[in-house]
Amino acid sequence: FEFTIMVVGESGLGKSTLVRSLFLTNLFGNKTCPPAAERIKPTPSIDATTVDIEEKGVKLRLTVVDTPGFGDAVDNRECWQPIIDFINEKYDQYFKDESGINRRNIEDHRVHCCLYFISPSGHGLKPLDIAFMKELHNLVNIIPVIAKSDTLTQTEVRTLKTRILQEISDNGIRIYNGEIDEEDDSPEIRELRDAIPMAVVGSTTLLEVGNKRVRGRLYPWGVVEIENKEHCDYILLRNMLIRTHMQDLKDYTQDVHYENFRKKKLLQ
Amino acid sequence: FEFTIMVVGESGLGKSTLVRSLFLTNLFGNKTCPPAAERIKPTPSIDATTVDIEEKGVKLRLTVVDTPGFGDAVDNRECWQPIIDFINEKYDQYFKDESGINRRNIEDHRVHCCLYFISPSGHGLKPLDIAFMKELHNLVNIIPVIAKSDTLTQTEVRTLKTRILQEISDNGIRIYNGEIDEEDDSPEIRELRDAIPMAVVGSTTLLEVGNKRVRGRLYPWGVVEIENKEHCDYILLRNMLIRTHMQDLKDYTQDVHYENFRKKKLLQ
Ligand SMILES: Nc1nc2c(ncn2[C@@H]2O[C@H](COP(=O)(O)OP(=O)(O)O)[C@@H](O)[C@H]2O)c(=O)[nH]1
Ligand SMILES: Nc1nc2c(ncn2[C@@H]2O[C@H](COP(=O)(O)OP(=O)(O)O)[C@@H](O)[C@H]2O)c(=O)[nH]1
Repeated sequence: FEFTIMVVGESGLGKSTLVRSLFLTNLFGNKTCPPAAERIKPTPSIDATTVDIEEKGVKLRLTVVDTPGFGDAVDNRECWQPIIDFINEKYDQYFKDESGINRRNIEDHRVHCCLYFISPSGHGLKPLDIAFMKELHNLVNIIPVIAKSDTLTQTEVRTLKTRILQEISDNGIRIYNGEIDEEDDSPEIRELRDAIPMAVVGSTTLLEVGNKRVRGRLYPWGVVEIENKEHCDYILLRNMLIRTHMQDLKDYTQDVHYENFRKKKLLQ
Repeated sequence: FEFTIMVVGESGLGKSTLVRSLFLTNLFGNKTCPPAAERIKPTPSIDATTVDIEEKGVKLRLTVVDTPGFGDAVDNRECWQPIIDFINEKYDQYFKDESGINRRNIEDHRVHCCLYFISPSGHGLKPLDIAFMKELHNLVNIIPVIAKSDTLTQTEVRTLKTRILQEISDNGIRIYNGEIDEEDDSPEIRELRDAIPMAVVGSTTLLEVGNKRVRGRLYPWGVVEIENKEHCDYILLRNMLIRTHMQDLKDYTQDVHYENFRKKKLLQ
């Protein structure tokens, strides 16, 4: 079972921490962040890492695509181009493979899901966020998340979510909306869909709270428990990606995004 | 007694909240933040607001210079130019006034202090931060602060401060170092200087903690008290700006930054 997730967002938004939290694997190695002077002309690039993991007895070949340099420069025009090229390369590869002889054993390296990290600072989406989503919403499933949401009070989270959804709608952007069944959502699916864009906190640090051990962040004023739904939507995101929506993300990629690509390709 | 402070940093880093916290005045009016689509070509601009306030019986004519649009666009090259122009305009104005007839009543509108807000996300300074400080460190007193520092654990604050100071030194940037006396600092001055870059949290919300009322931010996992030195350096910044260093910031502007300007002007 293959699944490819891409993480996109400025440096320092907690992307590698969140990936490690979600999959309890260190897919980013021990990268040290180059000092800012070397990042003055950071070239946006793409790093893909694949691991075999097991989730509830299901073997999963998980590929995480990291996008270092995205949004980090003084001038960020076109910083999404390497991402577009990468996604199209995978569609192209699949297109060649499925018209080849050995199409029974075709490997699916297409990007099934793009987790887009929105800074919790700022009053809503930034111009870069909008530019990115407009370029990519017809190419890949975009799941926007509010990064490092422990920066925000509960009121601020609600305000920011409303604002982000409004700006997404005003700009004609179509994000992945988690609609699995045209009929009624189950309460569980409803809870996930209502939380979008999910406000996430990541951590691989184990802390003692009361008499239980939790993953969280220790502040002088308290402990953020990432698996506490009162504290953030981490659990909802994890359920959506791994339990309830993984197959749908793959189906939608195949039936909608890849079909778009295929049509354009055949018309050329 | 006139004092002008400029606040610089991307939108949403808590600049107006911090100014309101420091001076308990709403110098930013009730600005509503335009939606991101309108900010896609945000023109960096300058807004100066002056209020007369009283601090411990001392009347202070305080001007706060806001810099909306700084760092908010996709392409941020030269976004510091309006700031440089503004500072030079004030030096120019002073230069004309002090060579005029009525020089006894000269008004000092020069920028005495530039509070530069560093995002707590990111692994240190961003390329934009370095570019800005290199352009302005010989023009005005730069006091960098780590914005919204309640995003960071105590360990992360220490790591970030060390990293920022290293990058500042590597890039030959000279920030305002708070050195009032070449001889020994008093313990109070030492504590302020050692805290630079100060990690600040702002708030004008009053909360009940135990049986006292504090200004802070209420999270599900606890309350950040801005005036608690265990929680952030807000009190240290306030002391520095308003109690211990306000005169020195003015003197250094007059004796060093303005003198530089004057020399260049006379040599033209
Ligand atoms: N406040 C907060 N900090 C976080 C969170 N996740 C990670 N961090 C911290 O943010 C910094 C950058 O995280 P990292 O995962 O390396 O960011 P990346 O550059 O996007 O991969 C580290 O100091 C993390 O400990 C979070 O959910 N909340
Ligand atoms: N976590 C955190 N949030 C803050 C802090 N100060 C302000 N905020 C919040 O950040 C948002 C933007 O603040 P604002 O002062 O308008 O930012 P500005 O655009 O830089 O002037 C608001 O929701 C504030 O409540 C802080 O110290 N910590």
